[in-house]
Amino acid sequence: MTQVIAITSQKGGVGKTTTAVNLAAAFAREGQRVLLIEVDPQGAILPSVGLDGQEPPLSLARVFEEDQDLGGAIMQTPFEGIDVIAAGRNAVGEELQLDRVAAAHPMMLREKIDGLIGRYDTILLDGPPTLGALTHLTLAAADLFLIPVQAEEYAYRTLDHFFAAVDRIRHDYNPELQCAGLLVTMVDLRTRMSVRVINQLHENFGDLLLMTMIPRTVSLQDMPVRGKPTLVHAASSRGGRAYAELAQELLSADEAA
Amino acid sequence: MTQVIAITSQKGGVGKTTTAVNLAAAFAREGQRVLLIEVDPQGAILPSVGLDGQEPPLSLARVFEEDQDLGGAIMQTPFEGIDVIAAGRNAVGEELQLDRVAAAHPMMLREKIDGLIGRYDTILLDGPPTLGALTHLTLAAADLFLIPVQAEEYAYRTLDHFFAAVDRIRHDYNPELQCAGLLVTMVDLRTRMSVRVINQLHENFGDLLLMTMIPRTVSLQDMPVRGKPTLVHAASSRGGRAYAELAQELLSADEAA
Ligand SMILES: Nc1ncnc2c1ncn2[C@@H]1O[C@H](COP(=O)(O)OP(=O)(O)OP(=O)(O)O)[C@@H](O)[C@H]1O
Ligand SMILES: Nc1ncnc2c1ncn2[C@@H]1O[C@H](COP(=O)(O)OP(=O)(O)OP(=O)(O)O)[C@@H](O)[C@H]1O
Ligand SMILES: [Mg+2]
Ligand SMILES: [Mg+2]
Repeated sequence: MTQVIAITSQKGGVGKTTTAVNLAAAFAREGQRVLLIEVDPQGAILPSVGLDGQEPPLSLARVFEEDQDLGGAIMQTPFEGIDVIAAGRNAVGEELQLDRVAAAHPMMLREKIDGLIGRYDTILLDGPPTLGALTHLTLAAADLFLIPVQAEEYAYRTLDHFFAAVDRIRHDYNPELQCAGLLVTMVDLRTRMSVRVINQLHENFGDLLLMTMIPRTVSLQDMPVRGKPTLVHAASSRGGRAYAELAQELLSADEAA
Repeated sequence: MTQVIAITSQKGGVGKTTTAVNLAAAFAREGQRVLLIEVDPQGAILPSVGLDGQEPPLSLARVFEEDQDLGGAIMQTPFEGIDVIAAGRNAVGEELQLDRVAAAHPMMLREKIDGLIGRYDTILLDGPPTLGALTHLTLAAADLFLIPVQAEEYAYRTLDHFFAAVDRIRHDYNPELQCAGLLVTMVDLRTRMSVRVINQLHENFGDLLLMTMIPRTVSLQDMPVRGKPTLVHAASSRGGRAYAELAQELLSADEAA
């Protein structure tokens, strides 16, 4: 059965895209067929999966605007088992269009995804760094959501408000929505800040905190330069191994559920 | 004459809030009266200016919703010369309201700010990490915009699209809008990535690149924990000095203009 996992956070720059791309690669390595949908119109996905500069056949914005089939927007990547859908063609004003459609039809993405169930084992949604209409659309479409929490004070402080917003979205659109966990990212245990944030997470969100933590490493920072998931260009690096471990942790939680 | 400077970037986590807060402190140290307006409903401003946990008298969301006077939302901070306006009271759904109003009235913030001209020397706008309606509202209200560019590949890649969107906003709402410059942030010259991004910026955006660069330092990372601008709690730190230098560079460019 296809599982839809949203990678979301109101805080910017916490590792949502890096996590979505590497989780896609990790699940694909386990033999899954994975679809990665970029709901954030920032355009970071294509350069990370070997499709830099390619034009999407149909963007998510146009699928919504013209009520097209999501299948028409799918792009194959050079990596076995990973397909992607890009948010937009980077046309000016596209974000305004996407926001407008999302505000008017918060269930639109869920309905479009229903047409793809069975074609993929996992569908990953890479969300924008807001709590606006696009994040509502993303969480309305998901079975699970995973929150990357950068090991920094600002990122930690957005969690209470984020969970309050999720409760509202569950109530209005998606009662079955579950939390897959909090993933600490860019951890550097030599710094007081990382240790402080990890302690705060244990104290206040202990039951949601994933065991796997993602270190701050060059192999992950380099991903957009290399044009492929770190799990592909440097599988045995600290960054690559951390995301392989994360996939195992999520898969075993899924089996246990 | 009051100058309105927007701190904006489509990329998340690049140092917009850190820059807005420290620039406010740097200008205040020069004897200016500064107003810092949080247009990003993430709620990071109050904990950074000694007002953690305080309730705004009136949030930006309510100023817009109820067509109130912006002056009613002003909060004094414990720091001489710095007043702030918070985006919201962190109520669930506030971001959707702000987005809705911004999409319907993109000139709303500019009109509200007109009522404050003369009360402040500089008004700084801390924008959200998107190119949606709130960023249009922010850039429509500004005289100048400054783009923090984190020394990372993803942040660099969003620039072309951002400038294309700015051209459109100039055309539709604000023909006088000027670029104050690109500010490289979280620079660590020991890393290949920082050197690479700085070289790319010189090559492709040389005339817009500010001389001042902000290093990645603990004193800036700690700011939300200390609850005050780094220029206040650690003025002689590398982070504090970098933002003092930035203020000088912007002020001398302003005089020369
Ligand atoms: N574990 C890591 N170690 C080092 N650098 C990282 C790591 N994870 C992400 N990065 C880098 O940090 C920056 C932020 O990561 P990323 O863009 O994935 O975050 P995001 O949450 O998707 O950002 P946005 O909010 O803009 O969508 C990027 O430049 C990325 O290359
Ligand atoms: N020069 C610096 N050195 C070290 N850490 C920094 C520096 N500048 C910012 N930070 C930290 O990096 C993170 C991102 O910075 P900040 O929140 O200011 O960016 P932003 O662009 O406002 O993010 P958002 O897109 O979420 O609004 C924060 O945790 C902040 O404390
Ligand atoms: Mg992203
Ligand atoms: Mg910010």
